[in-house]
Order: sequence, then C-alpha cells, then structure tokens
Amino acid sequence: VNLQRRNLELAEANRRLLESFGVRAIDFMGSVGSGKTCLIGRLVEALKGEYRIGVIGGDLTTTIDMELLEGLGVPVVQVNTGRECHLDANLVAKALEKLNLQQLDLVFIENVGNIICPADFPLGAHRRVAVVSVVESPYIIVKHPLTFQTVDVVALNKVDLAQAVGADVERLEADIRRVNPKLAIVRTSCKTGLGIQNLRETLKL
Amino acid sequence: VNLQRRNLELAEANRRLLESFGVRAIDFMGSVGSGKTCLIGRLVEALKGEYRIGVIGGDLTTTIDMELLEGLGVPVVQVNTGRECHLDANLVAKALEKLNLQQLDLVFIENVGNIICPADFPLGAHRRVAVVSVVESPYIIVKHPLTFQTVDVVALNKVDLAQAVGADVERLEADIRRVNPKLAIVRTSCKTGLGIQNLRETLKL
Ligand SMILES: Nc1nc2c(ncn2[C@@H]2O[C@H](COP(=O)(O)OP(=O)(O)OP(=O)(O)O)[C@@H](O)[C@H]2O)c(=O)[nH]1
Ligand SMILES: Nc1nc2c(ncn2[C@@H]2O[C@H](COP(=O)(O)OP(=O)(O)OP(=O)(O)O)[C@@H](O)[C@H]2O)c(=O)[nH]1
Ligand SMILES: [Mg+2]
Ligand SMILES: [Mg+2]
Repeated sequence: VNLQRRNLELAEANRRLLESFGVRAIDFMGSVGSGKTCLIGRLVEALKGEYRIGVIGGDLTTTIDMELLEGLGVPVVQVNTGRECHLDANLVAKALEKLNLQQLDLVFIENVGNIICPADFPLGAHRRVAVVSVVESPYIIVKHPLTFQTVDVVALNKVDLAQAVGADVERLEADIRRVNPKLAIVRTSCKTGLGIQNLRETLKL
Repeated sequence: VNLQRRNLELAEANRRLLESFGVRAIDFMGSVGSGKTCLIGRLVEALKGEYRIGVIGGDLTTTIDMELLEGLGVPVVQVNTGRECHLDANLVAKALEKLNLQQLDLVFIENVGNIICPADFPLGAHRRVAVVSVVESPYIIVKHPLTFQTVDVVALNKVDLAQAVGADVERLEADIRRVNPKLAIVRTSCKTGLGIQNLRETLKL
C-alpha cells in the first residue's frame, strides 16, 4: 500500500513533466498477446505525419516489441522489468529521461503483457487503454473488475477471429458496460485495420 | 525475497502434508483463458472413475471456474486472492484444510490466470503444468523464460484453432525446447479432446 502511494506520487510527477513539455501520453495495458504492440504500430503509422511520437515499452527481458516499433521510424525506449509483472511510475520516469520531450508531442507506453498487475500502478499517462483480445476467454472482463475500473478506453481486439473461435463480442461489450459504464469501447482488428480510425478519434488524436 | 523463502517453506509443508495422506497434487498455471479449467475438467472426467479427486481453484474475485468443476461431482475449494495475481503456498495450505485428504488420491490446483506471477510461488504440488494457448502470441514462450524454467509439463492448448489464426505450433514447441529442454510438451485441444490421453500419461495418471 505504501508502494502504491509512492507510485502515485511519481505518476503525478511524470504527468507534470509531460505537461511542462506539452506532451500527451497514452498507456496501453492488456494480457499477453492481446495486440498492444500491433495497435501501437497502427497508430504510429496513422499519426506520425501529424505528431512527433515516442514509445516506451516494458517487457520482462526481451526487446522484440520495441525493435519492431523502432522500425517505424520513431524513438523508442525499452524498459526491462526482470520479474516484475508491470511497469511502474519510477521506471517510466527513467524512460522519459531518455526521450527528448522537447521534440515530441505524443508518447505511447506499452505496459508489460499482464491483465492484472498494471491495474494497481498508474504511470502518469493522460489515458489508459485496456487491449482485450476477444479470443481468449468469455470471462475475461468479469474476472478482472479492478482493471476495468482503472482504464479509460477498451480496445476489443482481434474481432476478425471472433467467428472462427465462437467468441461473443456483444456479450463482452455488455460485460464491460456493466463493470464500468463510463468506458469508451472500440472494436478493433489490428490485422485488418478495422477500428483504428475510431480508436484514434476516441483517444482524441 | 523473504516472501519467497517463506513461501518455499510453506510449499514444502504442503508437500509433506499431501504425502502423509498419500495424495498427489498437480498445479496448473497459465495466462487468462489458456484452457486451465477446461483441461482440468477433461482430466476429472477421464479419471474420476479411478481416482478420488479434489480441486482447489484461485481467482481474484469470482467463483465461475470452481462452480463449473463442482458440477462434475468432485469436491472443490474456491480461493479468492483479491488483487493478488497468483496463488501462494499459504492460501493453498488453508484450502487443503477444507478438503478431506483422507478420502482423496489426487488434487488439482488451478492457479490464477497469469503467466508471470505464479513462477515465483511454488505451491507444494508434485508437478506444475503450464497451459499455453497457441492462439495468443508467437512470442509467449521467449518472453517468459522464468515461467518455463519452473514447470514440468507444457500443455500447448487450442491447437484446433492454430490454422484459423495462423499460429506456428512447431515454432512454439521449438521455443519451449530451447528455453527448457527437460520439459515434457503435450499438444492439446480441450475442445476436441486431442492430447488429453497423452496429458494424463505424461502426468503419470
Ligand atoms: N488475427 C489477428 N491477429 C492479431 C490482431 N492483433 C494482433 N494480432 C496478432 O496477435 C499476436 C500478438 O500481438 P501483439 O501486438 O504482439 O500483442 P501484445 O499485446 O503486444 O503482446 P505482448 O506485448 O507480448 O504482451 C501477433 O502475432 C499479432 O500479429 C488482430 O486484431 N487480429
Ligand atoms: N477452440 C478451443 N477453445 C478452447 C480450448 N480450451 C479452452 N477453450 C475455450 O477457451 C475459453 C477459456 O478456457 P478456460 O478453460 O476457461 O481457460 P482458463 O485458463 O481456465 O481461464 P482463466 O481461469 O479465466 O484464466 C473457454 O471458452 C473454453 O471453452 C481448446 O483447446 N480449443
Ligand atoms: Mg507487445
Ligand atoms: Mg479457469
């Protein structure tokens, strides 16, 4: 609990730092393989003409995702958390020091792939997106109420696979609305590009 | 670190307790929706004629999985961890007290849906199975090296969906062998029943 209070203070400091440079930050969390890197990549491609974008990415030990996004021509900072199942505001503060915020408008943060841990650790971003693959489990929403209390937007991803796996997307949406009626919900297929425009508009980008 | 040493002591106590009653325990971990409940259900159906089985299940706040398995006619104990992303040996010790170990031969433990957190917290079971859905991400193995050091068996599940989502099962198997050559790997489809016989034999059941 003390850890979380300390994290909250650091998150607020991150927020003030970003705002002092006029930089907006969006934090993407979600279970392993839900589509965070893919969706960030799609947004980078759609937006890099209009915004100067930087990306911070957290994984336990690998650099795969950030290498991929670096290939899109944006500055990236890789954070490796070792065994920690989530980014925290302290790690993000250190990562922000490695970005030239003077020359950026927008920072995307990809959290460690985990649907539970990040819920307790805000990072200081202006918005948090939960990326949920419709393919994993019909109970994924109802089993993680805290997560869905602590985000602003849900990207219901991989809708192109819904039929093949017998997923009930309507039902998942209804679960989301019941858990947190204030959430904005965007159906996406990172594969086909469906919903990417809608996602950027929802994020006011 | 002290937490983990304490957990290890409690895990060893659980193991001794189980062995004093001649009860074998198998712990199933894996990411959200990977198929843990489904596979445990399949094993219960296949084995309840030969073994007296009990099940312990961990979830943050819900009882869905254990209600489902209870419907198969076995005693179940629901553990709710609140915000904790993994079961621990202490919670399992308390759950074991609620089972009549005198009248059981086999206990299945379903861990909280999370591919990272349980790796640091052995429970005292005789075997740990990692259930991995082939549908989530091609990098799921290489991104979680510690997890695959700490299990005995991997059930590569949802193989019936591999073609529909373009998953490379061979590659995932190769990743597993590279991360931990000692692991037994079983391809399963909990939907069709493929690999269930193989899984029980691998678990020496
Ligand atoms: N069919 C389909 N595949 C997708 C979609 N989005 C992502 N994928 C695939 O799913 C896999 C995982 O996507 P990622 O973007 O790496 O997921 P992630 O959330 O970043 O995963 P981690 O960072 O490892 O937790 C990749 O093989 C993607 O190509 C989608 O909408 N439809
Ligand atoms: N097509 C297919 N679906 C499967 C398979 N195994 C499980 N499922 C489905 O995948 C969903 C999740 O399965 P579960 O057994 O609940 O997964 P779990 O690991 O227990 O999930 P949590 O306990 O919530 O973390 C369910 O809708 C299952 O019916 C499989 O091999 N093939
Ligand atoms: Mg990623
Ligand atoms: Mg389950």
